[in-house]
Amino acid sequence: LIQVTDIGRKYVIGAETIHALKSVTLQINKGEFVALMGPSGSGKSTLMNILGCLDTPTRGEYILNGINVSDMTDDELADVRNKEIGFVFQTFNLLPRSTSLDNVALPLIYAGYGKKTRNEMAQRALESVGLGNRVDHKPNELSGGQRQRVAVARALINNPSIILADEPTGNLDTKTSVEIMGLLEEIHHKGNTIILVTHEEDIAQHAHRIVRMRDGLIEDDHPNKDI
Amino acid sequence: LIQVTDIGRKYVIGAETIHALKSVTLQINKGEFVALMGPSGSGKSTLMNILGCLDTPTRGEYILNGINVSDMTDDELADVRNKEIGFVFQTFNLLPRSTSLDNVALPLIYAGYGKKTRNEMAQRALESVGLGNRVDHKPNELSGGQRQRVAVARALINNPSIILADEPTGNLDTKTSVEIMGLLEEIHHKGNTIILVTHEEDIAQHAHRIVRMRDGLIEDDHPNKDI
Ligand SMILES: Nc1ncnc2c1ncn2[C@@H]1O[C@H](COP(=O)(O)OP(=O)(O)OP(=O)(O)O)[C@@H](O)[C@H]1O
Ligand SMILES: Nc1ncnc2c1ncn2[C@@H]1O[C@H](COP(=O)(O)OP(=O)(O)OP(=O)(O)O)[C@@H](O)[C@H]1O
Ligand SMILES: [Mg+2]
Ligand SMILES: [Mg+2]
Repeated sequence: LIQVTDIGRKYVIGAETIHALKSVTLQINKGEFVALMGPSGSGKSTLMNILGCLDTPTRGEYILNGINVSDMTDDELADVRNKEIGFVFQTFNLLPRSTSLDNVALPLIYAGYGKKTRNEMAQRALESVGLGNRVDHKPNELSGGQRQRVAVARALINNPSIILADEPTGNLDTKTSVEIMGLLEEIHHKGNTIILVTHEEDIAQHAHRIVRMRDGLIEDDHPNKDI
Repeated sequence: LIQVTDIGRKYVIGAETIHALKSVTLQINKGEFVALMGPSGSGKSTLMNILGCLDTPTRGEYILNGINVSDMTDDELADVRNKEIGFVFQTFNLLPRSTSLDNVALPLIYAGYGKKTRNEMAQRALESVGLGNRVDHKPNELSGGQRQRVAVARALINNPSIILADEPTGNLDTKTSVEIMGLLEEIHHKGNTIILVTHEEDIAQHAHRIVRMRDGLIEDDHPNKDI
């Protein structure tokens, strides 16, 4: 499903070059549940953005579903991002002037649903993350963990087959985290693929495989023996 | 040092009234290290914003250092916020167009330091959180955990006597979290007061007292027996 080969991503700041990713080679098959871990600054979000077709590597190759992503047209990329991938951003990235209902419904506009259907689906999605009573709130009228849950609901609403979740429980108490992880496991059981960044070992334990990064490289990649 | 009595905070959204805080009564003495825990949406950040003089309760009384906060002038409040309190926000709240050096140096402008001194102090503060090599980066050129650490460095730079840290390690791996908690413990040992919101029990274990909230109320308030 996902094949990255010798992926690099560098940034130039003034006279300095920063290698956010040095060389990453990784293969993820359909239906896998992978946890991506590593120190702050090790390149996890950078790798996630490349996998999610939100960023382009400065070196190497990314083949998604058999197609080289660098050969895709802008329309094909937009299609992949909207229909096949659900992305939970580390910083949520909600529209500040829209309600949580409208934020969650956003991917459904691209999918072509009418307004009534979008609102019904968005209402159900918010209920599935415990926020059925916060539908009219804007992001600044929500707690940190509530914003995070709106971001999760938005990522899942189009039933994407690949979920990229960057620290989806970082702002959640244990009980709410368990509910969100339950949602992700349910989606995994339906045959979808999940790649989850987390720095918490308990959350990583839900995954079947654990990939560890350090300084823009993969230093470890093993099945989760304890599952 | 801090005395809140029957504090309430409500919001009106359309026809609905939300009681973010219902009735909170709490006393925190100088030099205490308190962990504040509770489910997502239980009112922790709302309480922290009131304690930090960033928000006003809709009911009840807040006495800080013997003075009723509602009697303070705007200048006196600004003084308290800048000189006595260091606040690490759950959403970091960095200036997007400024470098991490300028973000960290910001509280020093209010304190009246000249530019050269501010830059030296900011450089040291960034080194203390492991970001001496990221001084020229703007927030969008930093990882999530790096932004969080810039927010921590900024909160500590004026040597405030009260530190309010709202989930300061939410985006950090274990090793980096331990370094940040080490910083906070050092500051606590010098006699300062720390109130820390966290949803992680391991992080809460650094505190001497644990206050648990639920639905805008305090449901538990006990010394940490395991410390
Ligand atoms: N401006 C606002 N308008 C309306 N409701 C609000 C507003 N700000 C917060 N709330 C509500 O107040 C409640 C408490 O919010 P608060 O941010 O204090 O929670 P919290 O304990 O910090 O949660 P988390 O752990 O998710 O950060 C939440 O239910 C939230 O929806
Ligand atoms: N736009 C940019 N310009 C320059 N450097 C960048 C940029 N974006 C990220 N970096 C750097 O690339 C490195 C990797 O960043 P990345 O966000 O992938 O880390 P991460 O593993 O997600 O960290 P965290 O756990 O803190 O979220 C970091 O050292 C960061 O400073
Ligand atoms: Mg990251
Ligand atoms: Mg909060």
